Amino acid sequence: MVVGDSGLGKSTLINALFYSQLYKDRKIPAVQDLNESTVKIKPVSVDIEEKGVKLKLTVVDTPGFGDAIDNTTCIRPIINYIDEQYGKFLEYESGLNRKHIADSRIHCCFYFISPVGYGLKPLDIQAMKALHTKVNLIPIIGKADALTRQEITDLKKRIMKEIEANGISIYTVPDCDSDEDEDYKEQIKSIKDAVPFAVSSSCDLVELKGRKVQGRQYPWGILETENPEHSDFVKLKSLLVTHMQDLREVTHEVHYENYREMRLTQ
Amino acid sequence: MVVGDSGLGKSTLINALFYSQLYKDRKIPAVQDLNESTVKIKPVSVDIEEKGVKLKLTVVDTPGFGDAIDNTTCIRPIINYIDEQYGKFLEYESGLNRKHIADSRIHCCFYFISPVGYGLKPLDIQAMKALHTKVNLIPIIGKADALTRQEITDLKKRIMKEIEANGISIYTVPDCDSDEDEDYKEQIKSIKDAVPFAVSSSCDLVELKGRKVQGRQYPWGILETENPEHSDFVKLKSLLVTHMQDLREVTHEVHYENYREMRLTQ
Ligand SMILES: Nc1nc2c(ncn2[C@@H]2O[C@H](COP(=O)(O)OP(=O)(O)O)[C@@H](O)[C@H]2O)c(=O)[nH]1
Ligand SMILES: Nc1nc2c(ncn2[C@@H]2O[C@H](COP(=O)(O)OP(=O)(O)O)[C@@H](O)[C@H]2O)c(=O)[nH]1
Repeated sequence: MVVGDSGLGKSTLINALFYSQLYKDRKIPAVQDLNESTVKIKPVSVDIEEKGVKLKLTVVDTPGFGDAIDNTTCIRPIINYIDEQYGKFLEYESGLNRKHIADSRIHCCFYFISPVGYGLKPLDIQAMKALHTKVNLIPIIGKADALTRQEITDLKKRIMKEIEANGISIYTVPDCDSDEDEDYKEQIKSIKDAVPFAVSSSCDLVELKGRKVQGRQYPWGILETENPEHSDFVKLKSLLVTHMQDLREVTHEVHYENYREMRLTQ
Repeated sequence: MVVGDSGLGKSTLINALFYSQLYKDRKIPAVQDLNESTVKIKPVSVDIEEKGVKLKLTVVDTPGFGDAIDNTTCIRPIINYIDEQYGKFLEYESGLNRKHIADSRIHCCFYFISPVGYGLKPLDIQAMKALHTKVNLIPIIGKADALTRQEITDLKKRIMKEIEANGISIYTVPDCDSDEDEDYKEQIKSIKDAVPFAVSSSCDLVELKGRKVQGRQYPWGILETENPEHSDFVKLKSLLVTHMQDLREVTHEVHYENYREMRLTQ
């Protein structure tokens, strides 16, 4: 699931991560449509292949989040949607609904933070507090190319402080077993240190020194999406590739369990 | 006056425009302070010299604008402040208050639009509609370095369409007399075509090809504040320098007149 203000680069990131054009014909919403806080929940499914394994990827977009003048009601529809998927799974597990159902639970939620501003906004804090007990939360700074390296370092520090101060628990990559090889340990460490991921992504190809790369062309230089010096894109992607199983397990054994317990005690 | 979400680069632009450190010790507001919509109106004055003329510059910042979850009340304090300055001037003119009063009316309002998103947000439209009959409104895209040149062109078009569709009147540089020299005509034309100004500014010096320039250093290149290919900063600055008198006159003969008429008919 992707949550965050419109225009933060959410669909571009998803397309770039999964090579697909999930959001090919993105229609820009007219401003009038955003006058009251109307969050739409839009699941879009696509079949992808990762390391020879076929997967059905469903991305749930949340257009309208944070766009209105009064945003007091834009978190509730998102929480309801997440709970509904747990509800469907519970019915399936308890035999109430035996028609074959794909697991539609949300295994991972990218929460996009704006690079404009000084860290988490009040809405971000409220939203993350509502989400962190329901889904694996991965905070992302969108359009991080608006920030210099020093500003990214400072902003990440500030955001992590605010996350801690508000008791928000985000998805953490489990530590390596000590018998893993050094390269893998190094990779895991750099992923853990990068949170929140400062991402800049692009599906466009630009010419750089005679070859074509995914990136953004500015008058003052070319930002390469897959250059770890320019963007945390590769770190985020490698997290998804190496920890897709763990994301599913934590969803099932922690967040879904919380939901089941809550239903049983009702 | 500068109006816009926090972190859009307003104080950096003001400092860069007037070489001063009006906002030297900028304290980053804690998120808790922003929970309800509390807009503070903060006038800061400094003496500057432009073309050998000493001026008292007062910048009115509006921290807290747009930062809360519910922003339905953040426009009113700004409008009240503008009206209060007209009120003070009216008293002075009508002899009700003869102690010497500097003209504290707002001659120019920079309205900052975010480069994240697809154009004007509902709050932007509401704010500009409230402001345009009260002050000279100059729309600015802040942190425009998050956008490629094509994105800037598209965004400017979209914003101007939305401004027109909503009947918002922005400050327009008057046309040149036909007997002006060609260079000046060219300069005026490029200022008029640049609206809304896509600005990227910096007070930091970075090293570029052996000399020091005002700019921002990214891993993929150096953005020069005063390079017209990189930022509309120079165009905005030249508008202020060449049209300071016109901004004052329009404020006095149009906006202040509207206020006076409204007071007389009350
Ligand atoms: N500066 C910058 N712009 C981006 C980035 N990713 C996407 N964009 C641009 O931002 C605009 C909106 O992107 P989109 O992915 O549709 O945003 P969404 O509304 O959050 O889904 C498009 O013009 C993109 O080209 C990024 O990482 N950095
Ligand atoms: N990308 C970018 N960042 C900027 C620009 N101007 C200022 N900043 C940075 O944005 C942050 C907030 O700037 P500031 O001027 O204090 O924003 P304000 O809250 O609107 O007054 C600082 O870290 C600045 O260095 C700009 O034009 N582009």
